[in-house]
Amino acid sequence: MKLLIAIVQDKDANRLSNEFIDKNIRATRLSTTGGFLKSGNTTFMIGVEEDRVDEVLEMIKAASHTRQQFMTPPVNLDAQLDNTSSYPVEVQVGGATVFVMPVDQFHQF
Amino acid sequence: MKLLIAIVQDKDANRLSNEFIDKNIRATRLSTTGGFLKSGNTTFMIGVEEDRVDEVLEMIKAASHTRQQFMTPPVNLDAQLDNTSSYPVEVQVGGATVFVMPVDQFHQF
Amino acid sequence: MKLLIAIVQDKDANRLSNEFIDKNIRATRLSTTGGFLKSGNTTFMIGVEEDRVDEVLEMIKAASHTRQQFMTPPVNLDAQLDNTSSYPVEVQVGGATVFVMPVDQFHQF
Ligand SMILES: Nc1ncnc2c1ncn2[C@@H]1O[C@@H]2COP(=O)(O)O[C@H]3[C@@H](O)[C@H](n4cnc5c(N)ncnc54)O[C@@H]3COP(=O)(O)O[C@H]2[C@H]1O
Ligand SMILES: Nc1ncnc2c1ncn2[C@@H]1O[C@@H]2COP(=O)(O)O[C@H]3[C@@H](O)[C@H](n4cnc5c(N)ncnc54)O[C@@H]3COP(=O)(O)O[C@H]2[C@H]1O
Ligand SMILES: Nc1ncnc2c1ncn2[C@@H]1O[C@@H]2COP(=O)(O)O[C@H]3[C@@H](O)[C@H](n4cnc5c(N)ncnc54)O[C@@H]3COP(=O)(O)O[C@H]2[C@H]1O
Repeated sequence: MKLLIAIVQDKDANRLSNEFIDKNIRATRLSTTGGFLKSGNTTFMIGVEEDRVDEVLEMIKAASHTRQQFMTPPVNLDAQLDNTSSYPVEVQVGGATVFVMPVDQFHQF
Repeated sequence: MKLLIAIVQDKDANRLSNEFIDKNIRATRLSTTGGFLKSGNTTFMIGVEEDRVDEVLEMIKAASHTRQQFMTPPVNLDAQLDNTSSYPVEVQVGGATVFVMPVDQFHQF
Repeated sequence: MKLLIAIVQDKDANRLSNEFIDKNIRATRLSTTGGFLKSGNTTFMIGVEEDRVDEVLEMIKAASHTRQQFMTPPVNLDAQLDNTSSYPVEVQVGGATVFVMPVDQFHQF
């Protein structure tokens, strides 16, 4: 058993979630925030048998799209478009960041 | 030191949390969402000494109850009871899903 | 690659987050709740190369401050100041609790 922690963009989360349901992959969703852009994203915790890890990595890769996003200026989000400074700055946000974690024990009660 | 990730039903979370306090088990709570039913549940992150892992697993098992829940139809949650399709579909939701994770280092500052 | 799970007080989260940005440390933030005090705190998931783990632990230690916090009485948060019982009880809340977790695979798509 492995636990995958996958951070994806909100725009891709529902498609990925539906793909998991179709393929009987169990997952739990968390609403999270990117440390740099300070905008919301989605983290999936996916407990999966070792022999399905590659399949799940493929599903995440297929569902996730790299996009341009604007960097939030230091003051507040709403000021972004009125800002006469060097903002808005565009950054490329990847489709997904995934950690495959070892698991000692897995239980369902 | 191990880190337990325990996903439980909201209805059981407070009882489990009180049990942790009584037994001096430290935990952090996250509001999460089930990937299949898309309804809220609770995830506990529980850092615990290796010699208390079995005790904590017992506490989780004792506090968690298997229930029937309705599966959310694809449109939205509120439509569930008005839906004339094959919904609502009942699924059995377990008491708890627990991952016992290895920890390299544990620090408190 | 290691995944650090760092639970810090909300008051210290923004300073720590800015420090991460300055030092090009990538992180994802979760809004969490302490199991004992039942008040909000912040959990960072920080995927970092093994050779930067000590540096990140130092950053967390430097940004986090031990404080006194009042323990929530069993009824509800708002009753805390009117309570004529033995509340409010003060507890010392540490700066940070950190788990350094091993990672089998790390992918960015
Ligand atoms: N100090 C810095 N300097 C210059 N550019 C920076 C930067 N920090 C982040 N970026 C850029 O901004 C994008 C959004 O990062 P954010 O932290 O909001 O949102 C991140 C974060 O929530 C998560 N993430 C990525 N790497 C992570 C890691 N090693 N540990 C934990 N979370 C990570 O995945 C989201 C997307 O990350 P991704 O790498 O695709 O895309 C990143 C990256 O292209
Ligand atoms: N391997 C894993 N990795 C990460 N998180 C996990 C997990 N196994 C369970 N969970 C978490 O625990 C909740 C309860 O799962 P359980 O298996 O008891 O109860 C499940 C199961 O009986 C059923 N179910 C889930 N996926 C299904 C599928 N593809 N086909 C048929 N039934 C499914 O629906 C119930 C609710 O599932 P839901 O996803 O809403 O909520 C799940 C999910 O949040
Ligand atoms: N092993 C672990 N696993 C998972 N998460 C952990 C953890 N150790 C600490 N945390 C997280 O860090 C927060 C601060 O914990 P700290 O030990 O500094 O500060 C604690 C501690 O000084 C005290 N405390 C907690 N449980 C206690 C108990 N059963 N009896 C007496 N004091 C307790 O109350 C403070 C606030 O605790 P709270 O639970 O609200 O919030 C905790 C919890 O969210």
